[in-house]
Amino acid sequence: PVVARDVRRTYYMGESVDALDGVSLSLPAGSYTAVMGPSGSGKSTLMNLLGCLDTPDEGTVEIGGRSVGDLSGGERARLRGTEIGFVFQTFNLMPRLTAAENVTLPLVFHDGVEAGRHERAETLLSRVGLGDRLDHAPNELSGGQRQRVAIARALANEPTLLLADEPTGNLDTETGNEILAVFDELQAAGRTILMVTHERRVAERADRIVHLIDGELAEIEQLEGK
Amino acid sequence: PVVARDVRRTYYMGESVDALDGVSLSLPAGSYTAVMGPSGSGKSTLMNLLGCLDTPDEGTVEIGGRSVGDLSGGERARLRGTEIGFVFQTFNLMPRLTAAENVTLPLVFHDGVEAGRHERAETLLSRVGLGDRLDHAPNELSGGQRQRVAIARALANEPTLLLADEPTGNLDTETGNEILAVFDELQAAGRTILMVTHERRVAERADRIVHLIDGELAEIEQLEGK
Ligand SMILES: Nc1ncnc2c1ncn2[C@@H]1O[C@H](COP(=O)(O)OP(=O)(O)OP(=O)(O)O)[C@@H](O)[C@H]1O
Ligand SMILES: Nc1ncnc2c1ncn2[C@@H]1O[C@H](COP(=O)(O)OP(=O)(O)OP(=O)(O)O)[C@@H](O)[C@H]1O
Ligand SMILES: [Mg+2]
Ligand SMILES: [Mg+2]
Repeated sequence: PVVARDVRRTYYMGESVDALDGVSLSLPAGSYTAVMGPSGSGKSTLMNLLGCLDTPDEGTVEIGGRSVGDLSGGERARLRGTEIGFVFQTFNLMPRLTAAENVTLPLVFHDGVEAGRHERAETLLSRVGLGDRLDHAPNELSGGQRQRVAIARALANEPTLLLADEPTGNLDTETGNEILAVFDELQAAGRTILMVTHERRVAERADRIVHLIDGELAEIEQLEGK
Repeated sequence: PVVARDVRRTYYMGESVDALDGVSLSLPAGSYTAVMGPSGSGKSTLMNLLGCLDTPDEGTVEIGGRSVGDLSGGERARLRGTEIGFVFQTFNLMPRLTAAENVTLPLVFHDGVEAGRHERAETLLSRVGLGDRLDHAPNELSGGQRQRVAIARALANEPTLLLADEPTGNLDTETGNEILAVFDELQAAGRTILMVTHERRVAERADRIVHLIDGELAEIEQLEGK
């Protein structure tokens, strides 16, 4: 259960930019929420706040009942490393590491032998169709392949909360559907999913769609049969 | 007029990866071609070859009748700087430069006073909806805003050939349509456009769709009423 209460995030650049202007959103455990909105409307900023990568200027973010603002930097890092999986809009892969090594990075928070981690990376990469690209560095991969490595990495620590920022933006429809099927499995396993997408077709895989406009929550659209 | 004749591009990683396996494609002047295909099928590799950013291992690329392989490195750079506009799948913006400075980069190949270049950058950025983000550095911009800066930069030198690799991948439908309208204007002005996209809706703005599968040209689909 993740809750954002009236969060605000402002950037000061001469003029001030209100990236998020008072957004409240509740993510019940096991829920699957899509976020849509114009470019620049605050979607990634909201993801970063819920993913404990950034702190709001006003308002609070609670995860499992605890206010993230009360956690120390170390506690936040551990929370991220053990509970949260993040697929970044720009992937953020380590350029000098192979696909497999990138995927094992989050596992450093978990006890377990090296071999076990590599095996897990292999399983996850095969699951996203990259079983034959384990040893490729990011610059030896296509855009959509890098995106899939980023997705596999986000799943590595079996997160209770998955935050995916445009996870199919560089994928053809078929490959994208394979990823969405993986997300469906995650939800079936009780995980919570928040996914930003600009494709209606993709958003409709969720239980509901949150519409952001100019840093504000304009509408929460409940989807039929969900 | 750009012509790829039986181009092949192979990467050696222990096993060999045939990124492109004998692709021939002709882009008549003023044509608008979309490229679709599964993730990893060779789309960006094809773009890089046609954009003179890479050379084929076999086969030739001709621009305006001249084989690119015969050009010196300097001639290729000038050709790119003056004739070709490239929107990269990963944007490739200079992180330490503002949006406006990024857009003026290609103009270094053109004579003209500094002020003229900044004005041009401002015009282009306004055209893509970023008139109020001129002084933001890439990390002070949203994903779709960075994408739009990359698009504005590709248009800076009024290219005769525009190569756009997933130009709407990070844009909501409305903003994406604004970009596609800019591309329509370009074609009306006689420019040649090659655009990779995974969205059918976007591809249908072109005259025809080239389908790549596993490094090969599987089909060229002529679009109705085009
Ligand atoms: N430097 C490299 N070294 C090894 N393999 C590479 C390299 N660059 C690309 N490849 C491989 O070549 C193939 C084609 O890559 P390319 O980037 O052209 O695909 P793409 O169609 O653009 O994919 P996407 O839709 O995911 O962006 C991919 O399978 C990729 O793994
Ligand atoms: N570090 C920063 N400094 C200044 N402004 C910023 C910064 N980061 C983001 N912004 C601004 O905040 C607004 C919201 O950004 P955000 O990345 O959340 O948008 P988004 O909805 O994810 O957009 P997109 O769909 O284009 O990815 C944007 O207008 C952006 O310019
Ligand atoms: Mg974003
Ligand atoms: Mg590509």
